[in-house]
Amino acid sequence: QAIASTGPQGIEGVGKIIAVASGKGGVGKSTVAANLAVSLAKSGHRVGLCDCDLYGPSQALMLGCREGVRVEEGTERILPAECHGVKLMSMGMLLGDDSPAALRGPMVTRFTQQFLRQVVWGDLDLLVLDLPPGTGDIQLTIVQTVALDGALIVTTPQEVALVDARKAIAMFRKVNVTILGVVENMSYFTVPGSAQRHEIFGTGGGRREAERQKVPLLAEIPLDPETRKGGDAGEPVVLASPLGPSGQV
Amino acid sequence: QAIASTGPQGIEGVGKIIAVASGKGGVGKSTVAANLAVSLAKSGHRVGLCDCDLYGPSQALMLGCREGVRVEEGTERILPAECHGVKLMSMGMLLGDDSPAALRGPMVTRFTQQFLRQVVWGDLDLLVLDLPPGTGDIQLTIVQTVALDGALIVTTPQEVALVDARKAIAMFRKVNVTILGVVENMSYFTVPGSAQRHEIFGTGGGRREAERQKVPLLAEIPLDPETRKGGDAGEPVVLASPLGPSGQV
Ligand SMILES: Nc1ncnc2c1ncn2[C@@H]1O[C@H](COP(=O)(O)OP(=O)(O)O)[C@@H](O)[C@H]1O
Ligand SMILES: Nc1ncnc2c1ncn2[C@@H]1O[C@H](COP(=O)(O)OP(=O)(O)O)[C@@H](O)[C@H]1O
Repeated sequence: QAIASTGPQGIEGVGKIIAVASGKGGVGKSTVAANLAVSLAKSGHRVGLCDCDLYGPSQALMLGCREGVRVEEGTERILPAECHGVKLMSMGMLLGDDSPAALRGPMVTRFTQQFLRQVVWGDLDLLVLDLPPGTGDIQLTIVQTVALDGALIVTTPQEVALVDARKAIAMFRKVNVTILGVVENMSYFTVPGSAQRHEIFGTGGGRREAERQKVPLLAEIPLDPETRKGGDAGEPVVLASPLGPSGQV
Repeated sequence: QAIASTGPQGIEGVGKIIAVASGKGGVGKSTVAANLAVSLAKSGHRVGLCDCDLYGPSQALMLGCREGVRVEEGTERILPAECHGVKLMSMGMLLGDDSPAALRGPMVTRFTQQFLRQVVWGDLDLLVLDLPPGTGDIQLTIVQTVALDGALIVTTPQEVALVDARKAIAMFRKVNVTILGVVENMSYFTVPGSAQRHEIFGTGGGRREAERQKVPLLAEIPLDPETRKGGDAGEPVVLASPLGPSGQV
Protein backbone atom coordinates (compact mmCIF):
# COMPACT_ATOMS: atom_id res chain seq x y z
CA GLN A 1 0.00 0.00 0.00
CA ALA A 2 1.34 3.44 -0.79
CA ILE A 3 2.44 5.25 2.33
CA ALA A 4 0.71 8.59 2.52
CA SER A 5 3.29 11.25 2.98
CA THR A 6 1.93 13.04 6.00
CA GLY A 7 5.35 14.11 7.24
CA PRO A 8 7.58 12.29 9.68
CA GLN A 9 5.73 10.36 12.39
CA GLY A 10 6.58 8.32 15.47
CA ILE A 11 6.34 4.54 15.55
CA GLU A 12 3.61 3.00 17.72
CA GLY A 13 4.96 1.70 21.04
CA VAL A 14 8.42 3.14 20.49
CA GLY A 15 9.66 5.76 22.95
CA LYS A 16 12.63 7.37 21.23
CA ILE A 17 14.15 6.91 17.79
CA ILE A 18 17.78 7.86 17.16
CA ALA A 19 19.84 7.58 13.99
CA VAL A 20 23.51 6.61 14.04
CA ALA A 21 25.13 8.15 10.97
CA SER A 22 28.56 9.03 9.65
CA GLY A 23 28.36 10.13 6.04
CA LYS A 24 31.51 8.10 5.34
CA GLY A 25 31.60 4.33 5.34
CA GLY A 26 34.00 2.19 7.37
CA VAL A 27 34.41 4.56 10.33
CA GLY A 28 32.76 2.15 12.80
CA LYS A 29 29.17 3.40 12.68
CA SER A 30 27.63 -0.10 12.76
CA THR A 31 30.01 -1.13 15.54
CA VAL A 32 28.96 1.89 17.64
CA ALA A 33 25.24 1.29 16.90
CA ALA A 34 25.49 -2.42 17.83
CA ASN A 35 27.42 -1.75 21.04
CA LEU A 36 25.12 1.10 22.04
CA ALA A 37 22.04 -1.07 21.53
CA VAL A 38 23.48 -4.08 23.41
CA SER A 39 24.78 -2.08 26.36
CA LEU A 40 21.43 -0.27 26.75
CA ALA A 41 19.62 -3.62 26.61
CA LYS A 42 22.03 -4.98 29.26
CA SER A 43 21.12 -2.13 31.60
CA GLY A 44 17.44 -2.96 31.31
CA HIS A 45 16.15 -0.79 28.47
CA ARG A 46 13.90 -2.28 25.77
CA VAL A 47 15.88 -1.63 22.60
CA GLY A 48 15.48 -2.26 18.88
CA LEU A 49 18.09 -1.99 16.14
CA CYS A 50 17.17 -1.45 12.48
CA ASP A 51 19.97 -2.02 9.97
CA CYS A 52 19.03 0.47 7.26
CA ASP A 53 22.10 -0.23 5.13
CA LEU A 54 20.27 -2.19 2.44
CA TYR A 55 23.39 -2.48 0.29
CA GLY A 56 25.80 -3.65 2.97
CA PRO A 57 23.88 -4.86 6.05
CA SER A 58 26.25 -6.02 8.77
CA GLN A 59 24.18 -6.08 11.98
CA ALA A 60 23.11 -9.71 11.66
CA LEU A 61 26.83 -10.61 11.55
CA MET A 62 27.82 -8.18 14.31
CA LEU A 63 25.16 -9.42 16.70
CA GLY A 64 25.75 -13.05 15.72
CA CYS A 65 22.08 -13.37 14.89
CA ARG A 66 21.39 -16.62 13.05
CA GLU A 67 17.65 -16.45 13.42
CA GLY A 68 15.78 -14.79 10.58
CA VAL A 69 12.84 -12.41 10.59
CA ARG A 70 9.38 -13.85 10.05
CA VAL A 71 6.48 -12.35 8.13
CA GLU A 72 3.16 -12.85 9.92
CA GLU A 73 0.73 -14.98 7.90
CA GLY A 74 -1.82 -13.00 5.94
CA THR A 75 -0.55 -9.58 7.01
CA GLU A 76 2.43 -7.58 5.85
CA ARG A 77 3.77 -7.39 9.37
CA ILE A 78 7.39 -8.39 9.90
CA LEU A 79 8.43 -9.94 13.23
CA PRO A 80 12.01 -8.93 14.07
CA ALA A 81 14.64 -11.34 15.35
CA GLU A 82 16.15 -10.94 18.82
CA CYS A 83 19.77 -11.28 19.93
CA HIS A 84 21.59 -10.14 23.06
CA GLY A 85 18.24 -8.75 24.23
CA VAL A 86 17.96 -6.42 21.21
CA LYS A 87 15.17 -6.66 18.62
CA LEU A 88 16.83 -6.70 15.21
CA MET A 89 15.64 -6.10 11.65
CA SER A 90 18.14 -6.24 8.79
CA MET A 91 18.13 -6.56 5.01
CA GLY A 92 20.73 -9.27 5.43
CA MET A 93 17.98 -11.43 6.89
CA LEU A 94 15.79 -11.07 3.82
CA LEU A 95 18.52 -11.66 1.23
CA GLY A 96 21.13 -14.40 1.26
CA ASP A 97 24.51 -13.16 2.48
CA ASP A 98 26.35 -13.14 -0.81
CA SER A 99 23.71 -11.89 -3.18
CA PRO A 100 24.09 -8.16 -3.87
CA ALA A 101 21.11 -5.86 -3.42
CA ALA A 102 21.38 -4.37 -6.91
CA LEU A 103 18.52 -1.97 -6.33
CA ARG A 104 17.74 1.49 -7.64
CA GLY A 105 16.28 4.42 -5.70
CA PRO A 106 12.52 3.74 -5.89
CA MET A 107 13.00 0.15 -4.72
CA VAL A 108 15.22 0.99 -1.75
CA THR A 109 12.72 3.68 -0.80
CA ARG A 110 9.95 1.09 -0.62
CA PHE A 111 12.08 -1.34 1.39
CA THR A 112 13.08 1.43 3.81
CA GLN A 113 9.47 2.46 4.35
CA GLN A 114 8.57 -1.19 4.95
CA PHE A 115 11.30 -1.55 7.57
CA LEU A 116 10.05 1.50 9.41
CA ARG A 117 6.32 0.91 9.11
CA GLN A 118 5.67 -2.81 8.94
CA VAL A 119 8.03 -4.23 11.52
CA VAL A 120 6.29 -5.16 14.77
CA TRP A 121 8.75 -3.62 17.20
CA GLY A 122 6.40 -3.94 20.20
CA ASP A 123 7.06 -1.70 23.17
CA LEU A 124 10.54 -0.19 23.03
CA ASP A 125 12.26 2.55 24.99
CA LEU A 126 14.61 3.18 22.10
CA LEU A 127 14.93 2.27 18.44
CA VAL A 128 18.43 2.73 16.97
CA LEU A 129 18.60 3.22 13.18
CA ASP A 130 21.98 2.25 11.71
CA LEU A 131 22.29 4.39 8.55
CA PRO A 132 24.32 3.62 5.42
CA PRO A 133 27.01 6.01 4.12
CA GLY A 134 25.92 8.92 1.94
CA THR A 135 22.89 11.23 1.79
CA GLY A 136 20.74 9.42 -0.77
CA ASP A 137 17.36 7.70 -1.00
CA ILE A 138 17.62 5.72 2.23
CA GLN A 139 18.59 8.69 4.41
CA LEU A 140 16.06 11.02 2.78
CA THR A 141 13.28 8.42 3.18
CA ILE A 142 14.12 7.95 6.84
CA VAL A 143 14.03 11.66 7.73
CA GLN A 144 10.80 12.05 5.75
CA THR A 145 9.10 8.97 7.26
CA VAL A 146 9.99 8.94 10.95
CA ALA A 147 10.27 11.67 13.55
CA LEU A 148 13.83 11.28 14.82
CA ASP A 149 14.62 12.32 18.39
CA GLY A 150 18.25 12.82 17.50
CA ALA A 151 21.25 11.72 15.49
CA LEU A 152 24.61 10.43 16.72
CA ILE A 153 27.49 11.20 14.34
CA VAL A 154 30.40 8.73 14.19
CA THR A 155 33.67 9.76 12.60
CA THR A 156 37.38 8.94 12.55
CA PRO A 157 39.92 11.71 13.17
CA GLN A 158 41.02 12.41 9.60
CA GLU A 159 39.80 15.18 7.32
CA VAL A 160 38.42 12.86 4.64
CA ALA A 161 36.00 11.42 7.21
CA LEU A 162 35.14 14.79 8.75
CA VAL A 163 34.11 16.22 5.36
CA ASP A 164 31.45 13.49 5.07
CA ALA A 165 30.42 13.83 8.73
CA ARG A 166 29.73 17.53 8.08
CA LYS A 167 27.49 16.58 5.17
CA ALA A 168 25.50 14.20 7.34
CA ILE A 169 25.14 16.90 10.02
CA ALA A 170 24.01 19.46 7.43
CA MET A 171 21.44 17.04 6.06
CA PHE A 172 19.96 16.41 9.55
CA ARG A 173 19.92 20.07 10.46
CA LYS A 174 18.07 20.92 7.28
CA VAL A 175 15.16 18.78 8.54
CA ASN A 176 15.51 19.98 12.16
CA VAL A 177 16.91 16.80 13.65
CA THR A 178 18.94 17.42 16.82
CA ILE A 179 22.58 16.33 16.70
CA LEU A 180 23.16 14.42 19.98
CA GLY A 181 26.93 14.53 19.66
CA VAL A 182 30.00 13.23 17.90
CA VAL A 183 31.72 9.92 18.60
CA GLU A 184 35.30 9.72 17.37
CA ASN A 185 36.37 6.16 16.62
CA MET A 186 39.81 4.67 15.80
CA SER A 187 41.37 7.57 17.69
CA TYR A 188 44.64 5.84 18.46
CA PHE A 189 46.24 2.41 18.70
CA THR A 190 48.10 1.29 21.81
CA VAL A 191 50.44 -1.66 21.49
CA PRO A 192 49.47 -4.16 24.18
CA GLY A 193 51.81 -3.78 27.14
CA SER A 194 53.09 -0.35 26.18
CA ALA A 195 51.76 3.12 26.91
CA GLN A 196 52.64 4.61 23.53
CA ARG A 197 49.73 5.77 21.40
CA HIS A 198 49.95 5.55 17.61
CA GLU A 199 47.59 7.98 15.96
CA ILE A 200 47.34 6.14 12.63
CA PHE A 201 44.33 8.16 11.48
CA GLY A 202 45.41 11.44 13.03
CA THR A 203 44.19 13.06 16.21
CA GLY A 204 41.79 15.65 17.51
CA GLY A 205 39.56 15.79 14.43
CA GLY A 206 36.46 14.69 16.30
CA ARG A 207 37.00 17.18 19.12
CA ARG A 208 37.55 20.11 16.75
CA GLU A 209 34.46 19.19 14.74
CA ALA A 210 32.29 18.81 17.86
CA GLU A 211 33.38 22.28 19.00
CA ARG A 212 32.75 23.71 15.55
CA GLN A 213 29.29 22.21 15.45
CA LYS A 214 28.62 23.15 19.11
CA VAL A 215 27.73 19.60 20.08
CA PRO A 216 29.30 17.34 22.73
CA LEU A 217 32.17 15.01 21.91
CA LEU A 218 30.77 11.84 23.46
CA ALA A 219 33.76 9.53 23.16
CA GLU A 220 37.17 8.89 21.65
CA ILE A 221 37.33 5.14 21.07
CA PRO A 222 40.71 3.51 20.45
CA LEU A 223 41.50 1.06 17.67
CA ASP A 224 41.32 -2.32 19.37
CA PRO A 225 41.61 -5.72 17.69
CA GLU A 226 39.09 -7.05 20.25
CA THR A 227 36.50 -4.63 18.86
CA ARG A 228 37.06 -5.98 15.37
CA LYS A 229 37.04 -9.59 16.57
CA GLY A 230 33.76 -8.99 18.37
CA GLY A 231 32.25 -7.60 15.17
CA ASP A 232 33.25 -10.58 13.04
CA ALA A 233 32.28 -13.10 15.71
CA GLY A 234 28.87 -11.67 16.52
CA GLU A 235 29.80 -10.81 20.13
CA PRO A 236 29.78 -7.01 20.43
CA VAL A 237 32.58 -5.94 22.70
CA VAL A 238 30.44 -3.57 24.67
CA LEU A 239 32.34 -0.37 24.45
CA ALA A 240 33.96 0.28 27.82
CA SER A 241 34.52 3.80 26.59
CA PRO A 242 33.28 7.00 28.20
CA LEU A 243 30.40 6.87 25.74
CA GLY A 244 28.28 5.87 28.74
CA PRO A 245 25.38 4.80 26.58
CA SER A 246 22.72 5.28 29.22
CA GLY A 247 23.63 8.92 29.19
CA GLN A 248 22.46 8.96 25.62
CA VAL A 249 18.86 8.17 26.18
CA GLN B 1 19.59 15.07 -23.78
CA ALA B 2 18.37 11.62 -22.91
CA ILE B 3 21.08 9.03 -23.38
CA ALA B 4 19.86 6.28 -25.63
CA SER B 5 20.38 3.01 -23.91
CA THR B 6 22.30 1.09 -26.51
CA GLY B 7 24.20 -0.98 -23.96
CA PRO B 8 27.58 -0.22 -22.47
CA GLN B 9 29.97 1.59 -24.80
CA GLY B 10 33.57 2.76 -24.77
CA ILE B 11 34.54 6.41 -24.36
CA GLU B 12 36.07 8.17 -27.36
CA GLY B 13 39.84 8.49 -27.10
CA VAL B 14 40.07 6.34 -23.99
CA GLY B 15 42.05 3.09 -24.22
CA LYS B 16 41.00 1.10 -21.16
CA ILE B 17 38.45 1.77 -18.43
CA ILE B 18 38.74 0.06 -15.06
CA ALA B 19 36.55 0.38 -11.99
CA VAL B 20 38.00 0.36 -8.46
CA ALA B 21 35.30 -0.97 -6.14
CA SER B 22 34.94 -2.45 -2.67
CA GLY B 23 31.29 -2.80 -1.75
CA LYS B 24 32.15 -1.56 1.74
CA GLY B 25 33.13 2.03 2.50
CA GLY B 26 36.29 3.09 4.33
CA VAL B 27 38.53 0.23 3.21
CA GLY B 28 40.86 2.49 1.24
CA LYS B 29 39.33 2.25 -2.22
CA SER B 30 39.80 5.94 -3.04
CA THR B 31 43.35 5.82 -1.69
CA VAL B 32 44.18 2.85 -3.94
CA ALA B 33 42.49 4.49 -6.96
CA ALA B 34 44.36 7.78 -6.42
CA ASN B 35 47.74 6.09 -5.94
CA LEU B 36 47.21 3.78 -8.90
CA ALA B 37 46.35 6.73 -11.17
CA VAL B 38 49.27 8.88 -9.98
CA SER B 39 51.85 6.13 -10.19
CA LEU B 40 50.72 5.19 -13.72
CA ALA B 41 50.89 8.85 -14.76
CA LYS B 42 54.39 9.06 -13.26
CA SER B 43 55.53 6.18 -15.43
CA GLY B 44 54.33 7.96 -18.56
CA HIS B 45 50.78 6.70 -19.10
CA ARG B 46 47.99 9.17 -19.92
CA VAL B 47 45.54 8.62 -17.09
CA GLY B 48 42.16 9.99 -15.99
CA LEU B 49 40.40 9.54 -12.66
CA CYS B 50 36.64 9.90 -12.28
CA ASP B 51 35.34 10.17 -8.72
CA CYS B 52 31.93 8.53 -9.03
CA ASP B 53 31.13 8.80 -5.32
CA LEU B 54 28.59 11.59 -5.69
CA TYR B 55 27.67 11.47 -2.01
CA GLY B 56 31.18 11.52 -0.56
CA PRO B 57 33.70 12.59 -3.23
CA SER B 58 37.22 12.62 -1.82
CA GLN B 59 39.53 12.62 -4.87
CA ALA B 60 39.82 16.41 -5.10
CA LEU B 61 41.12 16.35 -1.49
CA MET B 62 43.32 13.29 -2.02
CA LEU B 63 44.99 14.72 -5.10
CA GLY B 64 45.21 18.20 -3.58
CA CYS B 65 43.37 19.58 -6.57
CA ARG B 66 42.30 23.17 -5.98
CA GLU B 67 41.41 23.95 -9.54
CA GLY B 68 37.80 23.29 -10.54
CA VAL B 69 36.31 21.76 -13.64
CA ARG B 70 35.07 24.10 -16.36
CA VAL B 71 32.04 23.74 -18.60
CA GLU B 72 32.76 24.73 -22.20
CA GLU B 73 30.70 27.72 -23.31
CA GLY B 74 27.60 26.85 -25.29
CA THR B 75 28.11 23.08 -25.09
CA GLU B 76 27.48 20.65 -22.27
CA ARG B 77 31.07 19.49 -22.39
CA ILE B 78 32.95 19.44 -19.09
CA LEU B 79 36.71 20.05 -19.07
CA PRO B 80 38.34 18.04 -16.27
CA ALA B 81 40.94 19.44 -13.90
CA GLU B 82 44.51 18.07 -13.84
CA CYS B 83 46.73 17.29 -10.87
CA HIS B 84 49.89 15.20 -10.54
CA GLY B 85 49.56 14.53 -14.26
CA VAL B 86 46.12 12.91 -13.85
CA LYS B 87 42.92 14.29 -15.41
CA LEU B 88 40.34 14.49 -12.66
CA MET B 89 36.56 14.86 -12.58
CA SER B 90 34.75 14.85 -9.22
CA MET B 91 31.38 15.83 -7.83
CA GLY B 92 33.26 17.67 -5.12
CA MET B 93 34.27 20.19 -7.78
CA LEU B 94 30.69 20.93 -8.73
CA LEU B 95 29.31 21.26 -5.20
CA GLY B 96 30.87 23.20 -2.32
CA ASP B 97 32.72 20.94 0.10
CA ASP B 98 30.27 21.03 3.00
CA SER B 99 26.95 20.94 1.20
CA PRO B 100 25.52 17.43 1.14
CA ALA B 101 24.42 15.91 -2.15
CA ALA B 102 20.94 15.04 -0.90
CA LEU B 103 19.96 13.37 -4.16
CA ARG B 104 17.64 10.51 -5.01
CA GLY B 105 18.22 7.75 -7.56
CA PRO B 106 17.04 9.38 -10.81
CA MET B 107 19.17 12.48 -10.16
CA VAL B 108 22.37 10.59 -9.35
CA THR B 109 21.78 8.49 -12.44
CA ARG B 110 21.72 11.63 -14.60
CA PHE B 111 24.85 13.04 -12.94
CA THR B 112 26.68 9.73 -13.40
CA GLN B 113 25.78 9.56 -17.08
CA GLN B 114 26.97 13.17 -17.47
CA PHE B 115 30.31 12.35 -15.87
CA LEU B 116 30.84 9.43 -18.19
CA ARG B 117 29.55 11.00 -21.40
CA GLN B 118 30.11 14.73 -21.28
CA VAL B 119 33.58 15.03 -19.81
CA VAL B 120 36.25 15.78 -22.41
CA TRP B 121 38.84 13.25 -21.30
CA GLY B 122 40.94 13.62 -24.47
CA ASP B 123 43.31 10.80 -25.34
CA LEU B 124 43.88 8.51 -22.37
CA ASP B 125 45.53 5.13 -22.00
CA LEU B 126 43.47 4.43 -18.91
CA LEU B 127 40.45 5.88 -17.14
CA VAL B 128 40.07 4.82 -13.49
CA LEU B 129 36.54 4.98 -12.06
CA ASP B 130 36.49 5.30 -8.25
CA LEU B 131 33.15 3.75 -7.21
CA PRO B 132 31.12 4.52 -4.08
CA PRO B 133 30.16 1.80 -1.56
CA GLY B 134 27.08 -0.31 -2.29
CA THR B 135 25.42 -1.71 -5.42
CA GLY B 136 22.86 1.01 -6.14
CA ASP B 137 22.03 3.53 -8.84
CA ILE B 138 25.57 4.78 -9.44
CA GLN B 139 27.11 1.33 -9.85
CA LEU B 140 24.24 0.04 -11.98
CA THR B 141 24.39 3.14 -14.22
CA ILE B 142 28.14 2.72 -14.69
CA VAL B 143 27.98 -0.93 -15.74
CA GLN B 144 25.05 -0.14 -18.05
CA THR B 145 26.69 2.96 -19.60
CA VAL B 146 30.35 2.11 -20.13
CA ALA B 147 32.13 -1.01 -21.30
CA LEU B 148 34.51 -1.77 -18.42
CA ASP B 149 37.76 -3.60 -19.19
CA GLY B 150 37.95 -4.82 -15.62
CA ALA B 151 37.33 -4.17 -11.95
CA LEU B 152 39.83 -4.02 -9.09
CA ILE B 153 38.36 -5.06 -5.74
CA VAL B 154 39.76 -3.41 -2.58
CA THR B 155 39.08 -4.96 0.81
CA THR B 156 40.39 -5.09 4.37
CA PRO B 157 41.06 -8.49 5.98
CA GLN B 158 37.95 -8.80 8.14
CA GLU B 159 34.79 -10.73 7.36
CA VAL B 160 32.47 -7.70 7.50
CA ALA B 161 34.44 -6.16 4.60
CA LEU B 162 34.71 -9.43 2.66
CA VAL B 163 30.93 -9.93 2.69
CA ASP B 164 30.54 -6.62 0.86
CA ALA B 165 33.47 -7.32 -1.48
CA ARG B 166 31.73 -10.54 -2.54
CA LYS B 167 28.61 -8.56 -3.37
CA ALA B 168 30.56 -6.18 -5.55
CA ILE B 169 32.23 -9.14 -7.32
CA ALA B 170 28.87 -10.84 -7.87
CA MET B 171 27.41 -7.63 -9.33
CA PHE B 172 30.30 -7.28 -11.80
CA ARG B 173 30.20 -10.91 -12.81
CA LYS B 174 26.51 -10.68 -13.53
CA VAL B 175 27.28 -8.15 -16.25
CA ASN B 176 30.41 -10.00 -17.45
CA VAL B 177 33.01 -7.59 -16.16
CA THR B 178 36.40 -9.25 -15.55
CA ILE B 179 37.69 -9.11 -11.99
CA LEU B 180 41.36 -8.03 -12.31
CA GLY B 181 42.22 -9.02 -8.75
CA VAL B 182 41.89 -8.26 -5.07
CA VAL B 183 43.92 -5.65 -3.17
CA GLU B 184 43.95 -6.17 0.59
CA ASN B 185 44.50 -2.92 2.45
CA MET B 186 45.21 -2.23 6.16
CA SER B 187 46.68 -5.70 6.39
CA TYR B 188 48.85 -5.01 9.42
CA PHE B 189 50.44 -2.20 11.40
CA THR B 190 54.15 -2.15 12.19
CA VAL B 191 55.32 0.11 14.97
CA PRO B 192 58.12 2.26 13.54
CA GLY B 193 61.46 0.79 14.56
CA SER B 194 60.11 -2.63 15.48
CA ALA B 195 59.50 -5.71 13.40
CA GLN B 196 56.31 -6.77 15.13
CA ARG B 197 53.16 -6.75 13.03
CA HIS B 198 49.81 -5.93 14.64
CA GLU B 199 46.95 -7.36 12.65
CA ILE B 200 44.30 -4.95 13.94
CA PHE B 201 41.79 -5.91 11.25
CA GLY B 202 42.71 -9.58 11.10
CA THR B 203 44.83 -11.38 8.56
CA GLY B 204 44.60 -13.47 5.42
CA GLY B 205 41.04 -12.48 4.48
CA GLY B 206 42.08 -10.97 1.16
CA ARG B 207 44.19 -13.98 0.20
CA ARG B 208 41.44 -16.49 1.04
CA GLU B 209 38.88 -14.49 -0.91
CA ALA B 210 41.15 -14.13 -3.93
CA GLU B 211 41.66 -17.90 -3.95
CA ARG B 212 37.95 -18.50 -3.54
CA GLN B 213 37.16 -16.19 -6.42
CA LYS B 214 40.05 -17.56 -8.51
CA VAL B 215 41.57 -14.12 -9.06
CA PRO B 216 45.06 -12.83 -8.18
CA LEU B 217 45.78 -11.19 -4.84
CA LEU B 218 47.57 -8.11 -6.12
CA ALA B 219 48.82 -6.61 -2.88
CA GLU B 220 48.68 -6.60 0.90
CA ILE B 221 49.13 -2.98 1.91
CA PRO B 222 50.03 -2.16 5.51
CA LEU B 223 48.35 0.46 7.68
CA ASP B 224 50.70 3.41 7.49
CA PRO B 225 50.13 6.88 8.96
CA GLU B 226 52.02 8.33 5.96
CA THR B 227 49.31 6.93 3.66
CA ARG B 228 46.63 8.69 5.68
CA LYS B 229 48.65 11.92 5.86
CA GLY B 230 49.11 11.85 2.11
CA GLY B 231 45.37 11.49 1.63
CA ASP B 232 44.48 14.43 3.86
CA ALA B 233 47.27 16.61 2.42
CA GLY B 234 46.57 15.95 -1.23
CA GLU B 235 49.94 14.28 -1.84
CA PRO B 236 49.24 10.62 -2.64
CA VAL B 237 51.96 8.47 -1.09
CA VAL B 238 52.48 6.42 -4.17
CA LEU B 239 52.05 2.93 -2.94
CA ALA B 240 55.46 1.31 -2.69
CA SER B 241 53.65 -1.98 -2.43
CA PRO B 242 53.93 -4.98 -4.72
CA LEU B 243 50.81 -3.68 -6.46
CA GLY B 244 53.09 -2.77 -9.34
CA PRO B 245 50.47 -0.68 -11.03
CA SER B 246 51.96 -0.95 -14.48
CA GLY B 247 51.31 -4.63 -14.25
CA GLN B 248 47.66 -3.71 -14.07
CA VAL B 249 47.29 -2.11 -17.42
N1 LIG C 1 37.57 0.88 17.53
C1 LIG C 1 37.75 -0.12 16.67
N2 LIG C 1 38.84 -0.89 16.76
C2 LIG C 1 39.06 -1.90 15.88
N3 LIG C 1 38.24 -2.20 14.88
C3 LIG C 1 37.13 -1.47 14.74
C4 LIG C 1 36.81 -0.39 15.62
N4 LIG C 1 35.64 0.14 15.22
C5 LIG C 1 35.24 -0.55 14.14
N5 LIG C 1 36.13 -1.53 13.87
C6 LIG C 1 36.10 -2.48 12.75
O1 LIG C 1 36.19 -1.74 11.56
C7 LIG C 1 35.32 -2.29 10.56
C8 LIG C 1 34.35 -1.23 10.09
O2 LIG C 1 33.43 -0.92 11.08
P1 LIG C 1 31.87 -0.75 10.78
O3 LIG C 1 31.20 -0.63 12.09
O4 LIG C 1 31.42 -1.79 9.84
O5 LIG C 1 31.89 0.66 10.06
P2 LIG C 1 30.72 1.39 9.24
O6 LIG C 1 29.44 0.93 9.80
O7 LIG C 1 31.03 2.84 9.49
O8 LIG C 1 30.94 0.98 7.81
C9 LIG C 1 34.66 -3.50 11.23
O9 LIG C 1 35.36 -4.65 10.88
C10 LIG C 1 34.81 -3.25 12.71
O10 LIG C 1 34.88 -4.43 13.44
N1 LIG D 1 47.04 1.64 4.13
C1 LIG D 1 46.57 2.68 4.78
N2 LIG D 1 47.20 3.14 5.89
C2 LIG D 1 46.72 4.20 6.57
N3 LIG D 1 45.62 4.87 6.25
C3 LIG D 1 44.96 4.47 5.15
C4 LIG D 1 45.38 3.37 4.36
N4 LIG D 1 44.52 3.22 3.33
C5 LIG D 1 43.58 4.19 3.48
N5 LIG D 1 43.86 4.94 4.57
C6 LIG D 1 43.07 6.06 5.12
O1 LIG D 1 41.83 5.53 5.48
C7 LIG D 1 40.78 6.46 5.16
C8 LIG D 1 39.76 5.77 4.26
O2 LIG D 1 40.31 5.55 3.00
P1 LIG D 1 39.50 5.83 1.66
O3 LIG D 1 40.47 5.66 0.55
O4 LIG D 1 38.75 7.10 1.77
O5 LIG D 1 38.47 4.61 1.70
P2 LIG D 1 37.18 4.35 0.80
O6 LIG D 1 37.41 5.02 -0.51
O7 LIG D 1 37.14 2.86 0.74
O8 LIG D 1 36.03 4.94 1.59
C9 LIG D 1 41.47 7.66 4.53
O9 LIG D 1 41.66 8.63 5.51
C10 LIG D 1 42.81 7.11 4.08
O10 LIG D 1 43.81 8.10 4.10
